[in-house]
Amino acid sequence: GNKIKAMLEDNGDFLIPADRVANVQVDNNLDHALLVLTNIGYTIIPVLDHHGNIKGLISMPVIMKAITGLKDIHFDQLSDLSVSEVMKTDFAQVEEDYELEDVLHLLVDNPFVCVTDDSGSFKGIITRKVVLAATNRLAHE
Amino acid sequence: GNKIKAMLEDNGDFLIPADRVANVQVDNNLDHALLVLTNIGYTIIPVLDHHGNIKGLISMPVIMKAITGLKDIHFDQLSDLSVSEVMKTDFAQVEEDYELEDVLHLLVDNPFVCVTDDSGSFKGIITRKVVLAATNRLAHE
Ligand SMILES: Nc1ncnc2c1ncn2[C@@H]1O[C@@H]2COP(=O)(O)O[C@H]3[C@@H](O)[C@H](n4cnc5c(N)ncnc54)O[C@@H]3COP(=O)(O)O[C@H]2[C@H]1O
Ligand SMILES: Nc1ncnc2c1ncn2[C@@H]1O[C@@H]2COP(=O)(O)O[C@H]3[C@@H](O)[C@H](n4cnc5c(N)ncnc54)O[C@@H]3COP(=O)(O)O[C@H]2[C@H]1O
Repeated sequence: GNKIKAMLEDNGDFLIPADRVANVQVDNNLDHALLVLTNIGYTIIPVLDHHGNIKGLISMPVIMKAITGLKDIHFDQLSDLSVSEVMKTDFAQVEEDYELEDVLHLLVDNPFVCVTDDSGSFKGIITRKVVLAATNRLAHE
Repeated sequence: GNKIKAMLEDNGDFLIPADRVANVQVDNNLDHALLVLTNIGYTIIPVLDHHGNIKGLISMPVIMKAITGLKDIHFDQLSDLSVSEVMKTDFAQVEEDYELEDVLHLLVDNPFVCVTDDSGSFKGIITRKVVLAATNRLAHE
């Protein structure tokens, strides 16, 4: 209970700051997003607007679903559709003064949690990796 | 240390059995693998041979990298290449009598760990989700 929470909290700041998080813009089209995802190697990344607010998440499965018909993949639609039309808008997010318990709860079902300030500006992400690394250290003590 | 390990171990069996794990075969070609990944919604899945042994992992980024040139995506290559030619062969795996500490360690850097029997036959996977769910329960007790 509280002992574990205190130990996880001792492990310091879990945030990966926004400037180290790969992202795309809402008005990028899908072939740009596909090339970014192919080159950076991350599975799912945030979508920002021009004010630095997070608007959604984009991943290859979401892009492929948008251009796949019953029998065929319509690759020509990649340059017609924009990221904002297909991105996932229901995603895990907390504010900077988050409770660790809430983040732990959200990481059960999400690969990462987005962190914003109180006006919605994107501050970074907390990933499962950093929490698992802290749990791993605790188990070895 | 040991208290956490004992608590995690009390949480029972973490294995998702092989018959509930989406997979493709080594000799499938890439357009088949792409359609399977698009439809099932999992990011990265195991590749099995015809004896039920795990040979690698396949994901959309790996497929897209294999058909993307400097400027262009060569979608026509999807039917020419087989899964075994592009799959990731370096992946986390343990045997059925695994130590929880080893699985915790592997889950820091891998979304899941593959479990085999002593002759290499695929038994299932242990995902980050089930370990995070157990950690989450411990933090709330
Ligand atoms: N370049 C790299 N170097 C070292 N390890 C790597 C890596 N790429 C992937 N991994 C490992 O694989 C896990 C899954 O990555 P994935 O890209 O599917 O899923 C990632 C990705 O979608 C996203 N992510 C992580 N870091 C990111 C970043 N800097 N920018 C954008 N998205 C990021 O958060 C998800 C969870 O990340 P997490 O670190 O927990 O878990 C990562 C990490 O353990
Ligand atoms: N259909 C669904 N129902 C409920 N939740 C879902 C879901 N699809 C994805 N999720 C959630 O999203 C996380 C990341 O899924 P992803 O497909 O990127 O990454 C997955 C996927 O690549 C693979 N995986 C999980 N279950 C699988 C299965 N039955 N067959 C094949 N691969 C599986 O293991 C990775 C980690 O899975 P984990 O459960 O830790 O983490 C999952 C889970 O928390």
